[in-house]
Amino acid sequence: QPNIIAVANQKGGVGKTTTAINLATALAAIGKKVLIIDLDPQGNASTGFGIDRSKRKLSSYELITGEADIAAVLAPTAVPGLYIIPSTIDLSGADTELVTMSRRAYRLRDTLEFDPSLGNFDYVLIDCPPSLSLLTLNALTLAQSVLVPLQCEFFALEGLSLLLRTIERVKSTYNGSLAISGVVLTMFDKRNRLSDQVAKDVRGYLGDVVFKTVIPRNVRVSEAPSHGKPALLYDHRCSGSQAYMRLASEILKRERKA
Amino acid sequence: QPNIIAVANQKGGVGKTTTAINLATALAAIGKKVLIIDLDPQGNASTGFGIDRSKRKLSSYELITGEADIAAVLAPTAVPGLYIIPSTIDLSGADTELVTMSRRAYRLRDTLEFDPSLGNFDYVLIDCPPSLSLLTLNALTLAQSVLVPLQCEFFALEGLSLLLRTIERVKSTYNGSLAISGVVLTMFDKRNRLSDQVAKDVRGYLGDVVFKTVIPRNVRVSEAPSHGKPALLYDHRCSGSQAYMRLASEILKRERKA
Ligand SMILES: Nc1ncnc2c1ncn2[C@@H]1O[C@H](COP(=O)(O)OP(=O)(O)OP(=O)(O)O)[C@@H](O)[C@H]1O
Ligand SMILES: Nc1ncnc2c1ncn2[C@@H]1O[C@H](COP(=O)(O)OP(=O)(O)OP(=O)(O)O)[C@@H](O)[C@H]1O
Ligand SMILES: [Mg+2]
Ligand SMILES: [Mg+2]
Repeated sequence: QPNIIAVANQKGGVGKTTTAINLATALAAIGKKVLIIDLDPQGNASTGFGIDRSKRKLSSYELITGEADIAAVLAPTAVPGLYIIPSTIDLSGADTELVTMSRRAYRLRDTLEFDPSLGNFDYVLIDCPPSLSLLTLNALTLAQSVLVPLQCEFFALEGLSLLLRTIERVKSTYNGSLAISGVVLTMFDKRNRLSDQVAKDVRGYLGDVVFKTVIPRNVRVSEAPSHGKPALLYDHRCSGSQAYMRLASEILKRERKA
Repeated sequence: QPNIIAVANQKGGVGKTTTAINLATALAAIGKKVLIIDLDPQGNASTGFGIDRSKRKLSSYELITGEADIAAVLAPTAVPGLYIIPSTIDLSGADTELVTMSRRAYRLRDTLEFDPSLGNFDYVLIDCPPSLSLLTLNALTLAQSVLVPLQCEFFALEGLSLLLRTIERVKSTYNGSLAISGVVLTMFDKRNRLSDQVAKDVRGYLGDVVFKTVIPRNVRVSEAPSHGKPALLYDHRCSGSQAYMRLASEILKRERKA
Protein backbone atom coordinates (compact mmCIF):
# COMPACT_ATOMS: atom_id res chain seq x y z
CA GLN A 1 0.00 0.00 0.00
CA PRO A 2 1.23 3.53 -0.75
CA ASN A 3 2.53 6.12 1.66
CA ILE A 4 -0.31 8.71 1.82
CA ILE A 5 0.83 12.24 2.73
CA ALA A 6 -1.52 15.22 3.24
CA VAL A 7 0.14 18.54 2.35
CA ALA A 8 -1.70 20.88 4.70
CA ASN A 9 -1.60 24.24 6.43
CA GLN A 10 -4.65 26.45 7.05
CA LYS A 11 -2.51 29.56 6.51
CA GLY A 12 -2.93 30.70 2.95
CA GLY A 13 -0.23 31.07 0.34
CA VAL A 14 2.53 29.19 2.21
CA GLY A 15 3.47 26.91 -0.69
CA LYS A 16 1.18 23.87 -0.23
CA THR A 17 0.36 23.50 -3.93
CA THR A 18 3.90 24.32 -5.08
CA THR A 19 5.29 21.73 -2.64
CA ALA A 20 2.73 19.06 -3.63
CA ILE A 21 3.44 19.57 -7.36
CA ASN A 22 7.23 19.67 -7.14
CA LEU A 23 7.74 17.04 -4.47
CA ALA A 24 5.47 14.67 -6.42
CA THR A 25 7.53 15.37 -9.56
CA ALA A 26 10.82 14.85 -7.71
CA LEU A 27 9.62 11.51 -6.27
CA ALA A 28 8.54 10.41 -9.77
CA ALA A 29 11.93 11.51 -11.16
CA ILE A 30 13.59 9.17 -8.61
CA GLY A 31 11.47 6.31 -9.98
CA LYS A 32 8.53 6.23 -7.57
CA LYS A 33 4.91 5.78 -8.79
CA VAL A 34 3.09 8.86 -7.52
CA LEU A 35 -0.54 10.02 -7.35
CA ILE A 36 -1.44 13.62 -6.49
CA ILE A 37 -5.02 14.36 -5.33
CA ASP A 38 -6.12 17.97 -5.78
CA LEU A 39 -8.52 18.59 -2.91
CA ASP A 40 -8.57 22.39 -3.25
CA PRO A 41 -11.59 23.89 -5.06
CA GLN A 42 -9.19 26.47 -6.54
CA GLY A 43 -7.69 23.62 -8.58
CA ASN A 44 -4.18 25.11 -8.64
CA ALA A 45 -2.43 21.71 -8.54
CA SER A 46 -4.42 20.61 -11.61
CA THR A 47 -3.54 23.84 -13.43
CA GLY A 48 0.08 23.46 -12.39
CA PHE A 49 0.19 20.25 -14.46
CA GLY A 50 -1.53 21.88 -17.41
CA ILE A 51 -4.83 19.97 -17.00
CA ASP A 52 -7.32 22.13 -18.85
CA ARG A 53 -10.53 22.94 -16.93
CA SER A 54 -12.61 21.67 -19.84
CA LYS A 55 -10.96 18.23 -19.57
CA ARG A 56 -11.71 17.80 -15.84
CA LYS A 57 -14.98 15.87 -16.27
CA LEU A 58 -14.81 13.74 -13.12
CA SER A 59 -12.72 14.88 -10.18
CA SER A 60 -11.92 14.60 -6.49
CA TYR A 61 -15.48 15.78 -5.84
CA GLU A 62 -16.82 12.41 -7.06
CA LEU A 63 -14.42 10.65 -4.68
CA ILE A 64 -15.86 12.61 -1.75
CA THR A 65 -19.45 11.80 -2.74
CA GLY A 66 -18.49 8.18 -3.47
CA GLU A 67 -19.84 8.35 -7.03
CA ALA A 68 -16.55 7.30 -8.64
CA ASP A 69 -13.39 5.34 -7.90
CA ILE A 70 -9.73 6.16 -8.70
CA ALA A 71 -9.78 4.49 -12.12
CA ALA A 72 -12.69 6.68 -13.23
CA VAL A 73 -11.14 10.04 -12.17
CA LEU A 74 -7.44 9.40 -12.76
CA ALA A 75 -5.57 11.55 -15.32
CA PRO A 76 -1.97 11.25 -16.54
CA THR A 77 0.47 14.19 -16.32
CA ALA A 78 3.45 15.12 -18.51
CA VAL A 79 5.67 13.48 -15.90
CA PRO A 80 6.23 9.73 -16.39
CA GLY A 81 4.95 7.74 -13.41
CA LEU A 82 2.94 10.68 -12.02
CA TYR A 83 -0.89 10.75 -12.15
CA ILE A 84 -3.36 13.32 -10.83
CA ILE A 85 -6.96 13.35 -9.62
CA PRO A 86 -7.93 16.92 -10.62
CA SER A 87 -10.35 19.20 -8.85
CA THR A 88 -13.23 21.15 -10.33
CA ILE A 89 -15.42 23.98 -9.14
CA ASP A 90 -17.94 21.34 -7.89
CA LEU A 91 -15.62 20.89 -4.94
CA SER A 92 -16.36 24.39 -3.64
CA GLY A 93 -19.79 23.20 -2.50
CA ALA A 94 -18.38 20.10 -0.81
CA ASP A 95 -17.62 21.69 2.56
CA THR A 96 -21.23 22.71 3.04
CA GLU A 97 -22.64 19.48 1.55
CA LEU A 98 -20.38 17.33 3.74
CA VAL A 99 -21.79 18.80 6.99
CA THR A 100 -25.03 16.86 6.64
CA MET A 101 -23.56 13.68 5.09
CA SER A 102 -23.11 10.51 7.12
CA ARG A 103 -19.50 9.65 8.07
CA ARG A 104 -18.60 13.14 6.85
CA ALA A 105 -14.94 12.95 8.03
CA TYR A 106 -14.38 9.51 6.51
CA ARG A 107 -15.82 9.98 3.00
CA LEU A 108 -12.44 10.04 1.24
CA ARG A 109 -11.10 7.14 3.28
CA ASP A 110 -14.25 5.07 2.76
CA THR A 111 -13.99 5.55 -1.03
CA LEU A 112 -10.23 5.00 -1.35
CA GLU A 113 -9.20 2.60 1.42
CA PHE A 114 -10.07 -0.56 -0.47
CA ASP A 115 -9.72 0.80 -4.00
CA PRO A 116 -7.53 -1.68 -5.94
CA SER A 117 -5.91 1.12 -8.00
CA LEU A 118 -4.26 2.49 -4.85
CA GLY A 119 -1.83 -0.42 -4.91
CA ASN A 120 -0.31 0.92 -8.17
CA PHE A 121 1.32 3.82 -6.31
CA ASP A 122 4.27 4.21 -3.93
CA TYR A 123 3.23 7.74 -2.83
CA VAL A 124 -0.06 9.65 -2.72
CA LEU A 125 0.16 13.41 -2.05
CA ILE A 126 -3.04 15.33 -1.20
CA ASP A 127 -3.01 19.11 -1.85
CA CYS A 128 -5.30 20.69 0.77
CA PRO A 129 -7.18 24.02 0.69
CA PRO A 130 -6.21 26.86 3.11
CA SER A 131 -8.62 25.96 5.91
CA LEU A 132 -9.28 23.37 8.60
CA SER A 133 -12.58 22.51 6.95
CA LEU A 134 -14.19 19.14 6.29
CA LEU A 135 -12.20 18.76 3.06
CA THR A 136 -8.90 19.04 4.94
CA LEU A 137 -10.30 16.81 7.68
CA ASN A 138 -11.07 14.15 5.06
CA ALA A 139 -7.44 14.33 3.87
CA LEU A 140 -6.08 14.04 7.44
CA THR A 141 -8.34 11.06 8.16
CA LEU A 142 -7.10 9.20 5.07
CA ALA A 143 -3.38 10.10 5.29
CA GLN A 144 -0.67 8.32 7.30
CA SER A 145 1.28 11.55 7.63
CA VAL A 146 1.10 15.32 7.21
CA LEU A 147 3.70 17.44 5.44
CA VAL A 148 3.46 21.07 6.58
CA PRO A 149 4.88 23.76 4.26
CA LEU A 150 5.71 26.81 6.36
CA GLN A 151 6.45 30.17 4.78
CA CYS A 152 9.24 32.02 6.60
CA GLU A 153 6.93 34.81 7.70
CA PHE A 154 5.47 35.91 11.01
CA PHE A 155 1.76 35.24 10.26
CA ALA A 156 2.63 31.74 9.04
CA LEU A 157 4.44 31.00 12.31
CA GLU A 158 1.39 32.14 14.26
CA GLY A 159 -0.80 29.50 12.65
CA LEU A 160 1.56 26.60 13.29
CA SER A 161 0.47 25.80 16.85
CA LEU A 162 -3.21 25.79 15.79
CA LEU A 163 -2.36 23.33 13.02
CA LEU A 164 -0.36 21.04 15.31
CA ARG A 165 -3.21 20.98 17.86
CA THR A 166 -5.66 20.12 15.07
CA ILE A 167 -3.45 17.23 13.91
CA GLU A 168 -3.36 15.90 17.47
CA ARG A 169 -7.16 16.10 17.67
CA VAL A 170 -7.58 14.28 14.36
CA LYS A 171 -5.15 11.62 15.57
CA SER A 172 -7.14 10.96 18.74
CA THR A 173 -10.62 11.18 17.17
CA TYR A 174 -10.41 9.97 13.56
CA ASN A 175 -7.04 8.48 12.62
CA GLY A 176 -4.81 6.95 15.28
CA SER A 177 -1.89 6.35 12.90
CA LEU A 178 -1.56 9.98 11.72
CA ALA A 179 2.01 11.22 12.15
CA ILE A 180 3.82 14.41 11.14
CA SER A 181 6.03 13.71 8.14
CA GLY A 182 7.76 17.04 8.73
CA VAL A 183 7.71 20.81 8.40
CA VAL A 184 9.40 22.26 5.32
CA LEU A 185 10.45 25.93 5.30
CA THR A 186 9.40 27.60 2.05
CA MET A 187 10.11 30.88 0.22
CA PHE A 188 13.24 31.37 2.35
CA ASP A 189 14.92 34.64 1.37
CA LYS A 190 18.51 34.79 2.58
CA ARG A 191 18.59 38.60 2.15
CA ASN A 192 15.81 38.99 4.68
CA ARG A 193 16.40 38.88 8.44
CA LEU A 194 12.79 37.80 9.08
CA SER A 195 13.32 34.52 7.17
CA ASP A 196 16.29 33.67 9.38
CA GLN A 197 14.41 34.60 12.52
CA VAL A 198 11.39 32.43 11.67
CA ALA A 199 13.65 29.50 10.67
CA LYS A 200 15.50 29.72 14.01
CA ASP A 201 12.22 29.95 15.95
CA VAL A 202 10.71 26.92 14.25
CA ARG A 203 13.83 24.76 14.60
CA GLY A 204 14.07 25.77 18.26
CA TYR A 205 10.42 24.83 18.81
CA LEU A 206 10.24 21.63 16.73
CA GLY A 207 13.84 20.39 16.33
CA ASP A 208 14.26 17.49 13.91
CA VAL A 209 10.62 17.59 12.81
CA VAL A 210 11.78 20.43 10.54
CA PHE A 211 13.39 19.15 7.34
CA LYS A 212 17.02 20.13 6.79
CA THR A 213 16.11 21.02 3.21
CA VAL A 214 14.93 24.64 2.93
CA ILE A 215 13.07 25.77 -0.23
CA PRO A 216 14.44 29.19 -1.33
CA ARG A 217 12.29 31.94 -2.81
CA ASN A 218 12.97 31.49 -6.53
CA VAL A 219 11.02 33.27 -9.27
CA ARG A 220 11.38 30.31 -11.68
CA VAL A 221 9.20 28.28 -9.27
CA SER A 222 6.37 30.81 -9.48
CA GLU A 223 6.71 31.15 -13.28
CA ALA A 224 6.40 27.40 -13.94
CA PRO A 225 2.62 27.04 -13.34
CA SER A 226 1.86 29.63 -16.03
CA HIS A 227 3.45 27.13 -18.46
CA GLY A 228 1.42 24.24 -17.01
CA LYS A 229 4.58 22.52 -15.81
CA PRO A 230 6.19 21.71 -12.49
CA ALA A 231 9.39 23.69 -11.83
CA LEU A 232 11.41 20.49 -12.37
CA LEU A 233 10.23 20.31 -15.98
CA TYR A 234 10.27 24.09 -16.55
CA ASP A 235 13.81 24.59 -15.22
CA HIS A 236 15.41 21.63 -13.49
CA ARG A 237 18.64 23.53 -12.74
CA CYS A 238 17.06 26.43 -10.78
CA SER A 239 17.55 26.61 -7.00
CA GLY A 240 13.88 25.79 -6.32
CA SER A 241 13.94 22.59 -8.37
CA GLN A 242 17.21 21.47 -6.80
CA ALA A 243 15.72 22.05 -3.33
CA TYR A 244 12.66 19.92 -4.13
CA MET A 245 14.94 17.12 -5.34
CA ARG A 246 16.82 17.32 -2.03
CA LEU A 247 13.52 17.28 -0.13
CA ALA A 248 12.46 14.10 -1.96
CA SER A 249 15.67 12.29 -1.01
CA GLU A 250 15.41 13.54 2.58
CA ILE A 251 11.88 12.09 2.78
CA LEU A 252 13.06 8.77 1.35
CA LYS A 253 15.93 8.69 3.85
CA ARG A 254 13.49 9.32 6.75
CA GLU A 255 11.28 6.52 5.42
CA ARG A 256 14.14 4.03 5.44
CA LYS A 257 15.03 4.93 9.02
CA ALA A 258 11.43 4.70 10.28
CA GLN B 1 -23.96 55.11 8.08
CA PRO B 2 -20.43 53.85 7.40
CA ASN B 3 -18.97 52.58 4.16
CA ILE B 4 -18.62 48.80 4.73
CA ILE B 5 -15.88 47.12 2.66
CA ALA B 6 -15.17 43.36 2.64
CA VAL B 7 -11.48 42.61 1.94
CA ALA B 8 -11.81 39.23 0.25
CA ASN B 9 -10.10 36.72 -2.03
CA GLN B 10 -10.34 32.94 -1.66
CA LYS B 11 -6.72 32.57 -2.82
CA GLY B 12 -4.51 32.29 0.18
CA GLY B 13 -1.66 34.61 1.14
CA VAL B 14 -2.45 37.43 -1.32
CA GLY B 15 -2.30 40.23 1.27
CA LYS B 16 -5.92 40.44 2.56
CA THR B 17 -4.94 40.91 6.20
CA THR B 18 -1.99 43.17 5.42
CA THR B 19 -4.25 45.35 3.24
CA ALA B 20 -7.07 45.44 5.83
CA ILE B 21 -4.64 46.44 8.62
CA ASN B 22 -2.71 49.08 6.70
CA LEU B 23 -5.57 50.57 4.71
CA ALA B 24 -7.58 50.90 7.96
CA THR B 25 -4.59 52.64 9.60
CA ALA B 26 -4.10 54.95 6.60
CA LEU B 27 -7.80 55.95 6.62
CA ALA B 28 -7.58 56.63 10.39
CA ALA B 29 -4.41 58.69 9.81
CA ILE B 30 -6.39 60.86 7.36
CA GLY B 31 -8.93 61.48 10.12
CA LYS B 32 -11.62 58.86 9.38
CA LYS B 33 -13.24 56.81 12.16
CA VAL B 34 -12.53 53.21 11.25
CA LEU B 35 -13.64 49.79 12.49
CA ILE B 36 -11.89 46.58 11.38
CA ILE B 37 -13.70 43.25 11.82
CA ASP B 38 -11.45 40.18 11.94
CA LEU B 39 -13.55 37.42 10.39
CA ASP B 40 -10.66 34.98 9.91
CA PRO B 41 -10.32 32.20 12.50
CA GLN B 42 -6.53 32.59 12.16
CA GLY B 43 -6.91 36.00 13.85
CA ASN B 44 -3.97 37.57 11.99
CA ALA B 45 -5.57 41.04 11.84
CA SER B 46 -6.02 40.98 15.64
CA THR B 47 -2.39 39.90 16.12
CA GLY B 48 -1.27 42.56 13.65
CA PHE B 49 -2.60 45.17 16.10
CA GLY B 50 -0.97 43.48 19.08
CA ILE B 51 -4.25 42.26 20.61
CA ASP B 52 -3.12 39.43 22.88
CA ARG B 53 -5.09 36.17 22.50
CA SER B 54 -5.76 36.12 26.23
CA LYS B 55 -7.52 39.51 25.97
CA ARG B 56 -9.91 38.44 23.22
CA LYS B 57 -12.81 37.42 25.48
CA LEU B 58 -15.68 38.25 23.14
CA SER B 59 -15.11 38.36 19.39
CA SER B 60 -16.58 38.34 15.90
CA TYR B 61 -17.86 34.82 16.69
CA GLU B 62 -20.44 36.33 19.08
CA LEU B 63 -21.56 38.70 16.31
CA ILE B 64 -22.23 35.74 14.02
CA THR B 65 -24.19 33.89 16.68
CA GLY B 66 -26.01 37.11 17.66
CA GLU B 67 -24.98 36.79 21.32
CA ALA B 68 -23.30 40.21 21.45
CA ASP B 69 -23.41 43.63 19.81
CA ILE B 70 -20.58 45.91 18.65
CA ALA B 71 -20.27 47.72 22.00
CA ALA B 72 -19.68 44.39 23.79
CA VAL B 73 -16.92 43.11 21.45
CA LEU B 74 -15.20 46.34 20.43
CA ALA B 75 -11.50 46.84 21.33
CA PRO B 76 -9.32 49.93 20.81
CA THR B 77 -6.03 49.73 18.89
CA ALA B 78 -2.82 51.77 19.24
CA VAL B 79 -4.05 53.88 16.31
CA PRO B 80 -6.26 56.85 17.31
CA GLY B 81 -9.73 56.56 15.72
CA LEU B 82 -9.26 52.87 14.81
CA TYR B 83 -11.10 50.09 16.62
CA ILE B 84 -11.14 46.34 16.07
CA ILE B 85 -13.50 43.42 16.63
CA PRO B 86 -10.97 40.61 17.16
CA SER B 87 -11.36 36.98 16.24
CA THR B 88 -10.77 33.94 18.39
CA ILE B 89 -10.40 30.23 17.74
CA ASP B 90 -14.16 29.88 18.37
CA LEU B 91 -14.62 31.21 14.86
CA SER B 92 -13.05 28.08 13.31
CA GLY B 93 -16.20 26.12 14.14
CA ALA B 94 -18.48 28.81 12.71
CA ASP B 95 -18.49 27.60 9.11
CA THR B 96 -19.84 24.19 10.11
CA GLU B 97 -22.21 25.60 12.73
CA LEU B 98 -23.61 28.16 10.28
CA VAL B 99 -24.75 25.50 7.80
CA THR B 100 -27.67 24.48 9.99
CA MET B 101 -28.51 27.97 11.38
CA SER B 102 -31.51 29.92 10.10
CA ARG B 103 -30.69 32.91 7.84
CA ARG B 104 -27.14 31.55 7.75
CA ALA B 105 -25.93 34.05 5.08
CA TYR B 106 -27.44 37.04 6.90
CA ARG B 107 -26.26 36.45 10.49
CA LEU B 108 -23.66 39.25 10.45
CA ARG B 109 -25.99 41.65 8.71
CA ASP B 110 -28.91 40.85 11.03
CA THR B 111 -26.70 41.55 14.10
CA LEU B 112 -25.03 44.71 12.78
CA GLU B 113 -27.48 46.42 10.43
CA PHE B 114 -29.39 48.27 13.16
CA ASP B 115 -26.61 48.40 15.77
CA PRO B 116 -26.39 52.03 16.98
CA SER B 117 -22.57 51.81 17.40
CA LEU B 118 -22.17 51.43 13.65
CA GLY B 119 -23.00 55.12 13.22
CA ASN B 120 -19.76 56.04 15.06
CA PHE B 121 -17.66 54.94 12.09
CA ASP B 122 -16.91 56.29 8.61
CA TYR B 123 -15.41 53.01 7.38
CA VAL B 124 -15.76 49.36 8.34
CA LEU B 125 -13.21 46.92 6.85
CA ILE B 126 -13.85 43.16 7.15
CA ASP B 127 -10.80 40.85 6.88
CA CYS B 128 -12.03 37.59 5.31
CA PRO B 129 -10.56 34.07 5.50
CA PRO B 130 -9.06 32.39 2.37
CA SER B 131 -12.24 30.62 1.22
CA LEU B 132 -15.69 31.24 -0.25
CA SER B 133 -17.28 29.77 2.87
CA LEU B 134 -20.26 30.95 4.89
CA LEU B 135 -18.03 33.34 6.87
CA THR B 136 -16.98 35.15 3.69
CA LEU B 137 -20.57 34.98 2.43
CA ASN B 138 -21.69 36.74 5.64
CA ALA B 139 -19.16 39.51 4.97
CA LEU B 140 -20.29 39.90 1.34
CA THR B 141 -23.94 40.05 2.39
CA LEU B 142 -23.24 42.86 4.90
CA ALA B 143 -20.77 44.91 2.83
CA GLN B 144 -21.56 47.59 0.25
CA SER B 145 -18.36 46.82 -1.64
CA VAL B 146 -15.53 44.33 -2.00
CA LEU B 147 -11.85 45.23 -2.11
CA VAL B 148 -9.85 42.45 -3.77
CA PRO B 149 -6.11 42.22 -2.98
CA LEU B 150 -4.42 40.39 -5.84
CA GLN B 151 -0.89 39.07 -5.51
CA CYS B 152 1.08 39.50 -8.75
CA GLU B 153 1.40 35.77 -9.29
CA PHE B 154 -0.05 33.26 -11.74
CA PHE B 155 -2.11 31.17 -9.26
CA ALA B 156 -3.65 34.33 -7.82
CA LEU B 157 -4.73 35.43 -11.30
CA GLU B 158 -6.37 32.06 -11.87
CA GLY B 159 -8.69 32.52 -8.90
CA LEU B 160 -9.87 36.00 -9.91
CA SER B 161 -12.62 34.96 -12.32
CA LEU B 162 -14.06 32.51 -9.74
CA LEU B 163 -14.15 35.34 -7.18
CA LEU B 164 -15.81 37.79 -9.58
CA ARG B 165 -18.48 35.21 -10.47
CA THR B 166 -19.11 34.59 -6.78
CA ILE B 167 -19.53 38.32 -6.14
CA GLU B 168 -22.08 38.49 -8.98
CA ARG B 169 -23.98 35.54 -7.48
CA VAL B 170 -24.04 37.16 -4.02
CA LYS B 171 -25.24 40.39 -5.59
CA SER B 172 -28.19 38.71 -7.29
CA THR B 173 -29.12 36.36 -4.40
CA TYR B 174 -28.27 38.09 -1.10
CA ASN B 175 -27.17 41.71 -1.50
CA GLY B 176 -28.30 43.74 -4.49
CA SER B 177 -26.17 46.76 -3.63
CA LEU B 178 -22.83 44.89 -3.52
CA ALA B 179 -20.26 46.57 -5.79
CA ILE B 180 -16.56 46.06 -6.42
CA SER B 181 -14.56 48.76 -4.68
CA GLY B 182 -11.54 47.73 -6.71
CA VAL B 183 -8.67 45.32 -7.21
CA VAL B 184 -5.35 46.25 -5.62
CA LEU B 185 -2.13 44.63 -6.87
CA THR B 186 0.02 43.48 -3.94
CA MET B 187 3.57 42.25 -3.41
CA PHE B 188 4.59 43.74 -6.74
CA ASP B 189 8.28 43.04 -7.36
CA LYS B 190 9.71 45.29 -10.06
CA ARG B 191 12.69 42.94 -10.53
CA ASN B 192 10.38 40.14 -11.58
CA ARG B 193 8.91 39.83 -15.09
CA LEU B 194 5.98 37.77 -13.78
CA SER B 195 4.74 40.70 -11.65
CA ASP B 196 4.66 42.94 -14.72
CA GLN B 197 2.93 40.30 -16.80
CA VAL B 198 0.19 39.70 -14.21
CA ALA B 199 -0.31 43.46 -13.72
CA LYS B 200 -0.71 43.95 -17.50
CA ASP B 201 -3.12 40.99 -17.78
CA VAL B 202 -5.33 42.24 -14.93
CA ARG B 203 -5.45 45.83 -16.18
CA GLY B 204 -6.25 44.57 -19.68
CA TYR B 205 -9.07 42.39 -18.31
CA LEU B 206 -10.55 44.81 -15.72
CA GLY B 207 -9.40 48.31 -16.74
CA ASP B 208 -10.18 51.04 -14.20
CA VAL B 209 -11.50 48.56 -11.64
CA VAL B 210 -7.81 48.05 -10.81
CA PHE B 211 -6.46 50.75 -8.49
CA LYS B 212 -3.61 52.86 -9.90
CA THR B 213 -1.81 52.39 -6.56
CA VAL B 214 0.32 49.24 -6.56
CA ILE B 215 1.61 47.83 -3.26
CA PRO B 216 5.30 46.84 -3.65
CA ARG B 217 6.86 43.81 -1.98
CA ASN B 218 8.56 45.40 1.03
CA VAL B 219 10.09 43.41 3.90
CA ARG B 220 9.22 46.14 6.45
CA VAL B 221 5.53 45.36 5.78
CA SER B 222 6.01 41.70 6.70
CA GLU B 223 8.13 42.55 9.76
CA ALA B 224 5.56 44.93 11.28
CA PRO B 225 3.07 42.25 12.55
CA SER B 226 5.78 40.60 14.67
CA HIS B 227 5.88 43.92 16.59
CA GLY B 228 2.06 44.01 16.86
CA LYS B 229 1.91 47.18 14.78
CA PRO B 230 0.66 48.16 11.34
CA ALA B 231 3.46 49.03 8.90
CA LEU B 232 2.42 52.70 9.15
CA LEU B 233 3.31 52.76 12.86
CA TYR B 234 6.31 50.45 12.52
CA ASP B 235 7.93 52.39 9.66
CA HIS B 236 5.81 55.11 8.07
CA ARG B 237 8.52 56.06 5.56
CA CYS B 238 8.93 52.62 3.93
CA SER B 239 7.60 52.02 0.40
CA GLY B 240 4.80 49.74 1.66
CA SER B 241 3.43 52.32 4.10
CA GLN B 242 3.60 55.08 1.49
CA ALA B 243 1.68 52.87 -0.95
CA TYR B 244 -1.10 52.20 1.56
CA MET B 245 -1.39 55.96 2.20
CA ARG B 246 -1.77 56.47 -1.55
CA LEU B 247 -4.37 53.68 -1.70
CA ALA B 248 -6.40 55.36 1.06
CA SER B 249 -6.48 58.68 -0.82
CA GLU B 250 -7.34 56.92 -4.07
CA ILE B 251 -10.31 55.25 -2.36
CA LEU B 252 -11.47 58.57 -0.93
CA LYS B 253 -11.17 60.14 -4.37
CA ARG B 254 -13.28 57.33 -5.91
CA GLU B 255 -15.87 57.84 -3.16
CA ARG B 256 -16.24 61.54 -3.93
CA LYS B 257 -16.73 60.83 -7.64
CA ALA B 258 -19.29 58.05 -7.07
N1 LIG C 1 9.88 28.75 -3.54
C1 LIG C 1 9.10 29.66 -4.11
N2 LIG C 1 9.68 30.72 -4.72
C2 LIG C 1 8.90 31.68 -5.30
N3 LIG C 1 7.56 31.66 -5.33
C3 LIG C 1 6.94 30.63 -4.75
C4 LIG C 1 7.66 29.57 -4.11
N4 LIG C 1 6.76 28.68 -3.62
C5 LIG C 1 5.54 29.17 -3.95
N5 LIG C 1 5.63 30.33 -4.63
C6 LIG C 1 4.54 31.18 -5.13
O1 LIG C 1 3.87 31.71 -3.99
C7 LIG C 1 2.45 31.67 -4.20
C8 LIG C 1 1.83 30.82 -3.10
O2 LIG C 1 2.21 29.47 -3.26
P1 LIG C 1 1.10 28.31 -3.35
O3 LIG C 1 -0.03 28.73 -4.20
O4 LIG C 1 1.80 27.06 -3.70
O5 LIG C 1 0.66 28.29 -1.82
P2 LIG C 1 -0.60 27.52 -1.20
O6 LIG C 1 -0.28 27.31 0.23
O7 LIG C 1 -0.91 26.34 -2.02
O8 LIG C 1 -1.75 28.63 -1.38
P3 LIG C 1 -3.31 28.40 -1.00
O9 LIG C 1 -3.35 28.60 0.48
O10 LIG C 1 -4.05 29.46 -1.77
O11 LIG C 1 -3.66 27.02 -1.43
C9 LIG C 1 2.23 31.09 -5.60
O12 LIG C 1 2.02 32.15 -6.50
C10 LIG C 1 3.53 30.37 -5.90
O13 LIG C 1 3.84 30.37 -7.27
N1 LIG D 1 3.63 44.27 0.42
C1 LIG D 1 4.15 43.25 1.07
N2 LIG D 1 5.48 43.10 1.10
C2 LIG D 1 6.04 42.04 1.76
N3 LIG D 1 5.35 41.09 2.39
C3 LIG D 1 4.02 41.19 2.39
C4 LIG D 1 3.33 42.25 1.74
N4 LIG D 1 2.01 42.07 1.90
C5 LIG D 1 1.86 40.94 2.63
N5 LIG D 1 3.07 40.42 2.94
C6 LIG D 1 3.34 39.18 3.69
O1 LIG D 1 2.86 38.09 2.90
C7 LIG D 1 2.20 37.14 3.73
C8 LIG D 1 0.77 37.01 3.24
O2 LIG D 1 0.05 38.20 3.50
P1 LIG D 1 -1.32 38.16 4.33
O3 LIG D 1 -1.21 37.24 5.47
O4 LIG D 1 -1.72 39.57 4.59
O5 LIG D 1 -2.25 37.53 3.21
P2 LIG D 1 -3.74 36.97 3.40
O6 LIG D 1 -4.35 37.01 2.06
O7 LIG D 1 -4.41 37.69 4.49
O8 LIG D 1 -3.45 35.45 3.83
P3 LIG D 1 -4.59 34.38 4.25
O9 LIG D 1 -5.13 33.90 2.94
O10 LIG D 1 -3.85 33.31 5.02
O11 LIG D 1 -5.59 35.12 5.09
C9 LIG D 1 2.30 37.66 5.15
O12 LIG D 1 3.36 36.99 5.79
C10 LIG D 1 2.58 39.15 4.99
O13 LIG D 1 3.36 39.67 6.03
MG1 LIG E 1 -2.77 25.80 -2.83
MG1 LIG F 1 -5.39 36.87 6.18
